[in-house]
Amino acid sequence: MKKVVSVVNLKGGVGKTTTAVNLAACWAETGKKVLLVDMDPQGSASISVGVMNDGNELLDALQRTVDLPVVSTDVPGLDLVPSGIELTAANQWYTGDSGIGILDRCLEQTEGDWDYLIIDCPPSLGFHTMNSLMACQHVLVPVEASFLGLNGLKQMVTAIKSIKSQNPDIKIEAVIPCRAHRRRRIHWEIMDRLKEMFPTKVTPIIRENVSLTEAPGRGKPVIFTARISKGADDYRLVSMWLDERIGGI
Amino acid sequence: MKKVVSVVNLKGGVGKTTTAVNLAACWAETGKKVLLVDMDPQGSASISVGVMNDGNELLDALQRTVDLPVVSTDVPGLDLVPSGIELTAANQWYTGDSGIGILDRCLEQTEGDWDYLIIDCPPSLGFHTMNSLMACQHVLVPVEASFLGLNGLKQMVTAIKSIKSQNPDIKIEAVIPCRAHRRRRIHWEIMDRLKEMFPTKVTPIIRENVSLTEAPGRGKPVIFTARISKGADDYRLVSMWLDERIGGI
Ligand SMILES: Nc1ncnc2c1ncn2[C@@H]1O[C@H](COP(=O)(O)OP(=O)(O)OP(=O)(O)O)[C@@H](O)[C@H]1O
Ligand SMILES: Nc1ncnc2c1ncn2[C@@H]1O[C@H](COP(=O)(O)OP(=O)(O)OP(=O)(O)O)[C@@H](O)[C@H]1O
Ligand SMILES: [Mg+2]
Ligand SMILES: [Mg+2]
Repeated sequence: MKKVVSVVNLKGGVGKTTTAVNLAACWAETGKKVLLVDMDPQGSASISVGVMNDGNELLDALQRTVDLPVVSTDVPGLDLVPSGIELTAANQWYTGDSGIGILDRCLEQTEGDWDYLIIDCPPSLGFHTMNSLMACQHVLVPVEASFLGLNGLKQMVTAIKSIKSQNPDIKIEAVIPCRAHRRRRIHWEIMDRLKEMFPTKVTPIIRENVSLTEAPGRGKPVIFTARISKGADDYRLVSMWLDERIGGI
Repeated sequence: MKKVVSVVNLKGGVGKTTTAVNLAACWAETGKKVLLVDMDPQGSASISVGVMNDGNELLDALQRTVDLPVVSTDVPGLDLVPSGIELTAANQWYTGDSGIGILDRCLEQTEGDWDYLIIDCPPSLGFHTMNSLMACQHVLVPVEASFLGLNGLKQMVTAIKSIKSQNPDIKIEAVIPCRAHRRRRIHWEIMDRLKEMFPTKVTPIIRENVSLTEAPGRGKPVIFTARISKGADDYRLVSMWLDERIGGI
């Protein structure tokens, strides 16, 4: 039974892509088969696994509501649905509630025996994020410890609650503190707030670590570019924390 | 002759809002009259100057193409067009090229004797950013020193070039290195690339400084929350650098 995971946050630059890519790689490292779905016209997730793409194939597949284009990557066990700037056009298909079931139908027709499907979303509540929320059971929300970050999280919770009537399976699985600076007082203030708002769902933190900034430039996840680094350690720990809860293994 | 400035980057979390808010405050501090226009449904710029708003008034003004709602702020000389989550609906009015002249027409009808109008945009190339690009003469692009950040910058340049046929006055005034970590090698690598791509347009850097993360939570720009801080110093310097080039004074 394939598990579909969305990585969402309308707030920009909080670590959605870094999280989607590195969780996918960590799960693949333990022998899981993973499909990373890049739903961002910026194509950051694709670039982070070494794939440049204009997004035309994905746009076309969504338009015709057929199976999605899948490519393999250099990471054993990790496949990718690549994206690129042409996917921007899909924004025009989203008018109110119509058009948010398209990705779900496409995924149903996409053949593959993956254990996890993980969808990277852009920083907005438009077509791409809403489709991802409709298609998944498990939602991960990376957050950055800042006041503006907290504001984005509240808007995210509202959006997820409003979609529950159309996708009853949806559930906020975890809030992932990313780009954490533990020496800052604001880090601890925000961590207290997160634990209040989501008592059992705050994962171990992902520290700000330059190995995570550098990895995309090398087209590989951090467990390959910097095997022994805080970035690799932190994402491995969070991937296991999540696997216990989602994978039920 | 009022000067309209857009702060844009489809890449999330690079410091657009922090830059728009703090440049506006620094200019106001020198006696300029400034209008800060919040074009982001997340309302980050509004929050950063202490204003909570649902975005309905702005949405309505854009829909009817009339003068924009303007409020004063606690900062002398600084006014605000507030935004909020309801502004998301405007995304549906953007289909290809139609609907991108709306903000420009609204600004023409908005009475006020501001020296600078500075528009904060969301992390996307949709309705809000395209309207801002159509309405301005001067474009500021905050960038974060990372590979994914560089990729976003290239997509931004393409978008700005494509709009020049419809807005011949538009010009990339400056690229602003934000959230800079000078100890990182990747910082210097990216700075070299920026100076190659934009020889005369790279501003002094804005360093990563926790005073900038904390200021929005206090509803005031950093020159009020942390007068003597790297955050305040850096934005004052960049505001003067820009004022010489845009203000011509
Ligand atoms: N823990 C970390 N340590 C260091 N750098 C990080 C970390 N997490 C993310 N980054 C870097 O910060 C930037 C933003 O991260 P990322 O692109 O993953 O966020 P995002 O939420 O996907 O952004 P967007 O909203 O634009 O999609 C990237 O350049 C990334 O390489
Ligand atoms: N130089 C800096 N030092 C420390 N923190 C910063 C700095 N610049 C921005 N921040 C913080 O980083 C986060 C992202 O900044 P900001 O919201 O200004 O970026 P943005 O590009 O407007 O994001 P979005 O794409 O979501 O609109 C915020 O929490 C902000 O307070
Ligand atoms: Mg991303
Ligand atoms: Mg912003």
